[in-house]
Amino acid sequence: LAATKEVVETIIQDNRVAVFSKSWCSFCHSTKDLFNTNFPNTSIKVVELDEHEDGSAIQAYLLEKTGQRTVPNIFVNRQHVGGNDDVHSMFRKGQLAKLVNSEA
Amino acid sequence: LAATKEVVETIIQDNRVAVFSKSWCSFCHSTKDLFNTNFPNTSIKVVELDEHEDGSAIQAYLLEKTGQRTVPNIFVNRQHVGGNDDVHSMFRKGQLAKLVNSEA
Ligand SMILES: N[C@@H](CCC(=O)N[C@@H](CS)C(=O)NCC(=O)O)C(=O)O
Ligand SMILES: N[C@@H](CCC(=O)N[C@@H](CS)C(=O)NCC(=O)O)C(=O)O
Ligand code: FES
Repeated sequence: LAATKEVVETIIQDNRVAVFSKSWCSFCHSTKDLFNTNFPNTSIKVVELDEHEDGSAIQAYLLEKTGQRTVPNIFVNRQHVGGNDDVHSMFRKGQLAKLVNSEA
Repeated sequence: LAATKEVVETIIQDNRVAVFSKSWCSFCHSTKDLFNTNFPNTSIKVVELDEHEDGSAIQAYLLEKTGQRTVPNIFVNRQHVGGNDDVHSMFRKGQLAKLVNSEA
């Protein structure tokens, strides 16, 4: 669906951090907490797919785009980071800060 | 629903470890992994609520019984342990082994 693709691409382009999430998922909370705790001055765009009208269309498009069908699905500085484990691993290695703070 | 109560109570009574879970939930995987890795000789009964016909009735009964509405909902030796964070915390403190191995 062209509209869905446009919605998703706009979110990724316009936000330093974008997290496609589900509101009741603990792994998604963990990702959101990691950013809120460690990067409090960085605005993070969260899309709760279970609360979004086109949630499953968005999840299907993300699978097509990234090969990842799970949540959380995380983008930083327009790059696909992966899921909760990936973002925590990047954070521990100091790579997440580099990416969050790098030039647009 | 009396039948639901009976199903749940029987599972808790008849199994050293019972985990009420959802098949796609990473926190539930984490709980199952913890037991399979650290207590490989202990049989663990897993009930995937999303795959069970009466899944939401079971979840509602568990809320009534334990005050906990989330998954994973874990019982060891007929005692309510809690969720994923609780079981990991008990494990780190050495308390989980005590409970798993204690007299029925
Ligand atoms: N290793 C992945 C696990 C991701 C995962 O399994 N996510 C689950 C929820 S915790 C999922 O998306 N399940 C399918 C769904 O909810 O559509 C990560 O770190 O993010
Ligand atoms: N701190 C709790 C978190 C439990 C939790 O929030 N579970 C989520 C899934 S990860 C849940 O049950 N959400 C509502 C539902 O799926 O019915 C634990 O360690 O188990
Ligand atoms: S749904 Fe339980 S951790 Fe994601």
